[in-house]
Amino acid sequence: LYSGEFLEVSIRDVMIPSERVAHVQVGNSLEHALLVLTKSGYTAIPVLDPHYRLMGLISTPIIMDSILGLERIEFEQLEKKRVEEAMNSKIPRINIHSTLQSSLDLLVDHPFLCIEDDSGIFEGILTRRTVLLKLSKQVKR
Amino acid sequence: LYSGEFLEVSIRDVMIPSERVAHVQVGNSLEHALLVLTKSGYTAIPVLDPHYRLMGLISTPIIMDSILGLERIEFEQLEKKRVEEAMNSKIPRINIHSTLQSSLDLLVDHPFLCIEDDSGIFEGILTRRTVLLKLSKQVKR
Ligand SMILES: Nc1ncnc2c1ncn2[C@@H]1O[C@@H]2COP(=O)(O)O[C@H]3[C@@H](O)[C@H](n4cnc5c(N)ncnc54)O[C@@H]3COP(=O)(O)O[C@H]2[C@H]1O
Ligand SMILES: Nc1ncnc2c1ncn2[C@@H]1O[C@@H]2COP(=O)(O)O[C@H]3[C@@H](O)[C@H](n4cnc5c(N)ncnc54)O[C@@H]3COP(=O)(O)O[C@H]2[C@H]1O
Repeated sequence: LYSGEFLEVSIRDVMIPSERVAHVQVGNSLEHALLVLTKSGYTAIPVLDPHYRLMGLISTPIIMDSILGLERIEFEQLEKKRVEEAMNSKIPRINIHSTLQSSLDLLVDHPFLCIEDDSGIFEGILTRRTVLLKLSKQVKR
Repeated sequence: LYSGEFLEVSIRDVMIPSERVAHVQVGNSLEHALLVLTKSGYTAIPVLDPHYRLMGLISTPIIMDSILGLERIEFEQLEKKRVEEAMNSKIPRINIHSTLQSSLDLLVDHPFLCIEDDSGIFEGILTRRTVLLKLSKQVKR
C-alpha cells in the first residue's frame, strides 16, 4: 500500500469484463429484471441498451420501491413497468483508461462501478471485493 | 497502510451500533421482512431473536430465491413463510473485542459483518464502506 503499485493498476486488469456481468436491457419488464436478479443472486446489475451502451443500474430495492403501495407491495405491477422507468440513470461512469486510484473514492459509496469505453460502450465492472482483496493481500505482507 | 494505526482500531469505534441497524426477528414473516428491507433501502440485514441475540441474516436474494417457483416468483408464499426458515444462519460473528485487522479478510466476501458480545448479544455491524472510507483517507495523505 506502499501506495504506488496498488493504485496505479489499470482498471482493465482488475475489472470483471462485460461478458461475465449479469445485466438487463432498458426495454425489459421489471418482472424480467427481478427474475434475472434472483437467478444471478446479485442485488444490483447494470442496464444496457441494444447497442451495449451503459444506461444505468437496476436493483431489488429500486424495483420493490417502485411497486410499494400504501398497504402492500403490489407485485402485479411488475409486468406492467419497464426497467427504463425505474432504473437509476445517475450513476458514475468510469473510463476504461482510468487507474484504480481515481475510482477508490467512488467505491466508498458504490458497491460497484460501471466501466465504459470512449464511446459509452459497456466494458465491465469494478467491485469493492476486488479492491478489498488487493488491500488484504498487501496488508499481510 | 502505514498499517498499524488503520488496522489496530477497535471494532467498537468504527462499527454502526445496534440501535442504528435495521433488523428483523426470527419469527417474522418473509412478507414483513421484505417490507422492512424495502423501506430501509438495504439489501440484507441481521436477524435477531427476542433477546437480541444474533441469529443470522436475511436478504432480498434469499427471500426471492425461497419463493422462486418453476414458472414465476410466487409472491403469495411470502406471508406463509418465516424469516427463520429462509435466513442464512451460517454467518461469521465478530467479537466486540476484536480489532479491524482480523475482520479485513472477511469483508472481502461479506458486505458487512455482525458483531456480538461474549454472550452472543448483537452489538452492531462493520461495513465495507467504513473500511473503504478509512483506506481512501489514508491514501490521500
Ligand atoms: N455469486 C456470488 N459468488 C460469490 N460471492 C458473491 C456472489 N454474489 C454476491 N457475492 C458477494 O456478495 C457481495 C455483494 O453482492 P451484491 O449482489 O449485493 O453486489 C454486487 C453486485 O451488485 C455487483 N456484481 C458483482 N459481480 C457481478 C456480476 N458478475 N454481474 C453483475 N453484477 C455483479 O457488484 C456488487 C458488489 O460485488 P462484490 O463482489 O464486491 O461483493 C459481492 C460478493 O462479495
Ligand atoms: N440509506 C443509505 N444511505 C447511504 N448509502 C447507502 C444507503 N443504503 C445503501 N447505501 C450504500 O449502498 C451500499 C450497499 O448497501 P446494501 O444495502 O446492499 O448493503 C448494506 C446492508 O446490507 C448493510 N447495512 C449497512 N448499513 C446498515 C444499517 N444501518 N442497518 C442494516 N443493515 C445495514 O451493510 C451492507 C453494506 O453497507 P455499506 O455501507 O458498506 O454499503 C452501502 C452504502 O455504500
